[in-house]
Amino acid sequence: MAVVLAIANQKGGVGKTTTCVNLAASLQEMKRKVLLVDLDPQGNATMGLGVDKNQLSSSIYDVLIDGTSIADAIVVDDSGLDLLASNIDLTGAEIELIQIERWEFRLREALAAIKNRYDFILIDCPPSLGLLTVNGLVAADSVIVPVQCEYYALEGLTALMSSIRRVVASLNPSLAIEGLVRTMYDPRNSLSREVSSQLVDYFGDRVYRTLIPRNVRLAEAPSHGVPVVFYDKYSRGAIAYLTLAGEVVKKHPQT
Amino acid sequence: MAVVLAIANQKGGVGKTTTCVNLAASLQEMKRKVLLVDLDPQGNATMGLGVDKNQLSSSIYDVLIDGTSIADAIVVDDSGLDLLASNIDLTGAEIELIQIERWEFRLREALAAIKNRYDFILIDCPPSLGLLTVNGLVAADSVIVPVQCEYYALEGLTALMSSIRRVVASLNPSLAIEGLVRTMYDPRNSLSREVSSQLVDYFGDRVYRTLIPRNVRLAEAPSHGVPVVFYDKYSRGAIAYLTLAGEVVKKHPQT
Ligand SMILES: Nc1ncnc2c1ncn2[C@@H]1O[C@H](COP(=O)(O)OP(=O)(O)OP(=O)(O)O)[C@@H](O)[C@H]1O
Ligand SMILES: Nc1ncnc2c1ncn2[C@@H]1O[C@H](COP(=O)(O)OP(=O)(O)OP(=O)(O)O)[C@@H](O)[C@H]1O
Ligand SMILES: [Mg+2]
Ligand SMILES: [Mg+2]
Repeated sequence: MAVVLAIANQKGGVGKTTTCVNLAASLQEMKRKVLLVDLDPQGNATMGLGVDKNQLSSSIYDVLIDGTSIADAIVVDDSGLDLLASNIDLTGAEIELIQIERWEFRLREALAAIKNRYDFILIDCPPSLGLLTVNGLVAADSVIVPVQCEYYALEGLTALMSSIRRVVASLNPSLAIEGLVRTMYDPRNSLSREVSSQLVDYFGDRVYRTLIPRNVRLAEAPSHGVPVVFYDKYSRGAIAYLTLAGEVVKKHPQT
Repeated sequence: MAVVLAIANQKGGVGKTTTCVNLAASLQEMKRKVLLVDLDPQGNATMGLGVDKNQLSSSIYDVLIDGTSIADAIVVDDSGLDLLASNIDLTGAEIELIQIERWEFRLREALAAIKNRYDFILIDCPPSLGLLTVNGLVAADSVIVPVQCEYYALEGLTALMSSIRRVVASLNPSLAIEGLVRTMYDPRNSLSREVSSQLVDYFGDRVYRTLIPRNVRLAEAPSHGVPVVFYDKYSRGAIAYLTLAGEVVKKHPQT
């Protein structure tokens, strides 16, 4: 039975999509069966996997709003990953979702039908705490929080944690924090080091040991439509995400 | 009469807030009267100016949803900038806004009352193309688009431009592109250079000549609650935003 992980942080540009795409590909390298769900209207995870978001026959919008069967909407990308793709249609979904009965459970209920086919399902959330992210948190077993080691990203964690607590209290009582992953880390930069030590002080061993370094290969790979492990498997970025996948799998030995 | 500039890009983490705060402070250094409007529920511009978003007596939420007078909601920060502050209350505003008659014009109508007191009004938009950003685009005379020179940020411009075109067609016919500003630019990085030349090829002289370099002082300043020109006025980041302010003022000689 799949472990469902939401990759969430309302702060923009902290590495949610990069973590989702590269962790999914790394888990697959470890012979796990993985589904990636793109819940962001930007469709970055979709494009990052080489799937053209403007040529989709169906997308997550159809699944959430029209109740299209999720099995019909899943595509397989070039690297063999299963993907529930997204595009700009999802921008208007928030206003439409709110009019649907039990809108918070739409993604959770859709995933229930295919959960047994995967070891992991990773959900890439948009940079907001609105209805789409709530849908992702309700569907998830736990949350991975990418954190860029800078002031605004650290400061935003308070709001994210209280959002998660609200979802736990009313919609998904078993939702847990899977871990916080430090992204774009630069050890030469005292701000990075300072924020990192504040994270570890506050969150303890919920902070992954793996530090994702700033590595230009991670920024180049999406323009080639492949995860970094297929673009440059010897790069520090690829090695970091493979290491992170090792930590994730260790926490879920049954998968 | 104030020039109203929306700082918008749905891609997260491209430097919208950093541009808004530091351009506002730089315009003030040039003796222009400036109001900064924080339209992002994250409240980053508010915190970046040293104003505690959790201690506000009133915020932009009250102005947009309850019709509180904007003059009553404006605070003055430590550096003398006028600020219409924001906080997490704004997260739920999108669902409430949609139920208000002419919701698209709420910010535009609120700003009309105080526009004559300023030379420039800068609006920091959230990382989305939803109702809040639409409100910002309808309120604005033109849009400044911060662009990080990387793949996802470049790819997202198509969606942003079509959103702007839709607002021009139906809600704000005189809305123009003020300019695109390249942020976190690293000349040693071939991806940065490549994306930058694609921007200039496509957008021509709508791309500001000023390149904002990656400069850690820009990331450190917000943790001290001040714009970079007050934190380290000799830094490359401070000089870049003062130069950008010069370009902006040149386009609006009457201010
Ligand atoms: N470790 C890294 N090293 C270098 N570049 C990175 C790294 N992680 C991410 N990037 C780049 O930084 C930018 C932001 O990352 P990404 O888009 O994954 O963040 P996000 O949190 O998903 O953004 P959004 O909030 O818009 O969804 C992208 O251009 C990405 O390629
Ligand atoms: N030129 C720069 N050099 C170094 N760091 C920068 C620069 N510009 C912005 N930053 C840092 O990068 C991060 C992202 O910038 P910022 O928060 O301004 O982007 P944003 O587009 O407003 O993000 P969001 O989409 O979350 O609103 C912040 O931590 C900021 O301090
Ligand atoms: Mg993303
Ligand atoms: Mg911002």
